[in-house]
Amino acid sequence: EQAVVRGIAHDISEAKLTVYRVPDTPGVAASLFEPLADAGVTIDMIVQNVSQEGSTDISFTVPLAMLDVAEEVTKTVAEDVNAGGVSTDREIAKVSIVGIGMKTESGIASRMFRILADHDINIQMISTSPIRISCVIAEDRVSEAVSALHAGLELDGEALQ
Amino acid sequence: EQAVVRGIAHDISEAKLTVYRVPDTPGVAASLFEPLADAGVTIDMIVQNVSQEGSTDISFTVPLAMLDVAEEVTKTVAEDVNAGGVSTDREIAKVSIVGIGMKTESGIASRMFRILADHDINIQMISTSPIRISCVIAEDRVSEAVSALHAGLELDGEALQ
Ligand SMILES: C[C@@H](O)[C@H](N)C(=O)O
Ligand SMILES: C[C@@H](O)[C@H](N)C(=O)O
Repeated sequence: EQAVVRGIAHDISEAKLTVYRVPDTPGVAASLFEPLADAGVTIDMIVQNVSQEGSTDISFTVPLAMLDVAEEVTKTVAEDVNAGGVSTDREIAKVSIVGIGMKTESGIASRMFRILADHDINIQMISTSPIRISCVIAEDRVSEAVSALHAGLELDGEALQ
Repeated sequence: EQAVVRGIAHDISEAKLTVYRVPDTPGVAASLFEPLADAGVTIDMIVQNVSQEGSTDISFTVPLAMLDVAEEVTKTVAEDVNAGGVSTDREIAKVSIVGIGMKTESGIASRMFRILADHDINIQMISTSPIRISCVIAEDRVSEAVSALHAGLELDGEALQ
């Protein structure tokens, strides 16, 4: 399948929360996201990597207006499961390459990472699928990131959802 | 936007690699994925969570047949950037709920996590977007996970890509 890059999307409307050192045992993810759902918190991105020494971190993004509610719920759960702590960050942006068939062309992800690196923009989180390669970066770098990606991938400037 | 769950997809054709404790500085992600692309390795899922104390982990999945090449490239990079180490796992499965508008219905992610928890299936990695909620689990639990998700979400049994 030939990769097709449709464009670049960016989102500065979200905040990020991270719960550190949650036990890597069945039921922990459910115990965090059930009360968040009950509290009406809408969740966009969830990222959890593999554990080390029995614990891992779970990060997720929510609309800025929901951060306070999300933080309160999350801190309660963190305590209940004996997690290490909770951090929040309002100053993030999500930048994504949107397309199709992008796993066969793994070069697209590496090109995205290289373009950001060349602009000294640190990649805080990565979450990808064959149709969307998303990076969380500092919000104050988002315009530069989007311009750099358009130029580097030789795309026109049309912003995508 | 009303959420619509289209179905459950699963994939047992991939292996997972993790590079532990890479420096969280610009250029590190590029330095890993450029040589992987050069080596012809196709990459499906990339997951990186936020750093602690200046380092983080990067995990990604590749077709089983590419694991040896991917591991060799990854170990070289890990050494170059002074990372902590590299692990691989052939025995994984990716299980995904596929749909649309699933962030507004954050309850779908929590229901997926709860169904897996009720079957004592550990969630090793999570990567989500509003159209796909993906969990990496042990390959020997995939049939049980897929059946449980179909039943729990009251879907017909049609498997999706
Ligand atoms: C960390 C969390 O995902 C845990 N492994 C669970 O299955 O709920
Ligand atoms: C860890 C890695 O993603 C690093 N932050 C980078 O920007 O390349």
